[in-house]
Amino acid sequence: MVQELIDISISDLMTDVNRVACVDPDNSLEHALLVLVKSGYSAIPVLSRNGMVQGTISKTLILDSILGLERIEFEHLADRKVKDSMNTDVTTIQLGESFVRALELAVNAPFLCVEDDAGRFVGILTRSAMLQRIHRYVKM
Amino acid sequence: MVQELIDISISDLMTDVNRVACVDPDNSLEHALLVLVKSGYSAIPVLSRNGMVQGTISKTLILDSILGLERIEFEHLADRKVKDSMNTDVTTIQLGESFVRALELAVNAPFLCVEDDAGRFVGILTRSAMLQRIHRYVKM
Ligand SMILES: Nc1ncnc2c1ncn2[C@@H]1O[C@@H]2COP(=O)(O)O[C@H]3[C@@H](O)[C@H](n4cnc5c(N)ncnc54)O[C@@H]3COP(=O)(O)O[C@H]2[C@H]1O
Ligand SMILES: Nc1ncnc2c1ncn2[C@@H]1O[C@@H]2COP(=O)(O)O[C@H]3[C@@H](O)[C@H](n4cnc5c(N)ncnc54)O[C@@H]3COP(=O)(O)O[C@H]2[C@H]1O
Repeated sequence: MVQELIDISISDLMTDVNRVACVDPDNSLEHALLVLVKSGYSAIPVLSRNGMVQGTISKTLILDSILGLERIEFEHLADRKVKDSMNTDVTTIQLGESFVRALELAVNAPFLCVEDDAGRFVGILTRSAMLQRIHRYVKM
Repeated sequence: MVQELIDISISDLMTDVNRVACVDPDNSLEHALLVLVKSGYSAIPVLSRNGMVQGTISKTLILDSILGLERIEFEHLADRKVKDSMNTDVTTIQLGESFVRALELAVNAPFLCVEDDAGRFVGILTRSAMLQRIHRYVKM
């Protein structure tokens, strides 16, 4: 029974890199906020030109970085860069790792960045994809 | 084995109402955005004075509602209210329902609003709490 859950491969569940919204470390925070608002996502990966994950950026991090004492100082958005505000402590997992390891990491991360053996970003593994698979297992 | 997962009670896993950040439908969007930025949460419940869930409000909904053609029009935050922008399609679950039902709902909702028999809001059930419990089960 549990073995069925344990044998799930990460590549079966992940969102492929071509369908992941992401930004460049040198983009302005204004550009990143517009990508986040238009996509509707709370947080997205930050990828370097050579396809490696540099960090994640979120609406929370962007708004936090322009939060003044009295108000949110939106005029600073254009002159700040993603690399100055991004979270560099990214939760990553390798393609060959187990579903149980993905589950452990997902307890504290809304999504995991998936990398291949060479450390290149290949997609994300979301909590919704994992929960959908677990629900199917439990319902059987 | 699976029975152990199925028998989990919702009240054991949920975040109690006293620890849930929430706002009032008559608050301004500016106030709601400050609560969201200061708490770090993406979305929080909107509760009426008599303790019933009216909706949820998120950074995405607030920023969406002030997104103009060229830029995000932050000056409108003060004169708009939470009730004008909140999502009223709230994912709720009753205290007595099963963990399997909670799992099914959590596939598409980052958290569930938990209600008692009288329909009063008693707390939220988060994906992280559910994933933590599932991980403990799978690792045994
Ligand atoms: N456009 C949409 N269509 C359908 N459902 C949507 C949606 N946007 C959000 N949701 C739902 O809301 C959850 C939380 O989204 P959030 O943007 O906070 O958090 C998201 C977002 O930060 C990131 N993410 C998901 N898909 C992404 C993508 N294609 N590109 C970049 N980031 C993505 O992963 C987090 C977890 O995603 P997950 O699917 O587990 O969980 C999603 C999903 O269940
Ligand atoms: N201050 C903090 N401390 C530790 N971890 C944190 C954290 N803020 C966020 N996280 C982590 O990030 C996940 C996504 O948070 P988010 O704010 O997008 O999405 C959150 C937020 O919208 C809402 N939420 C969680 N706790 C809340 C609370 N006490 N009051 C109001 N809303 C809450 O439920 C969603 C799902 O929460 P979940 O725990 O599954 O998942 C959380 C948790 O794993």
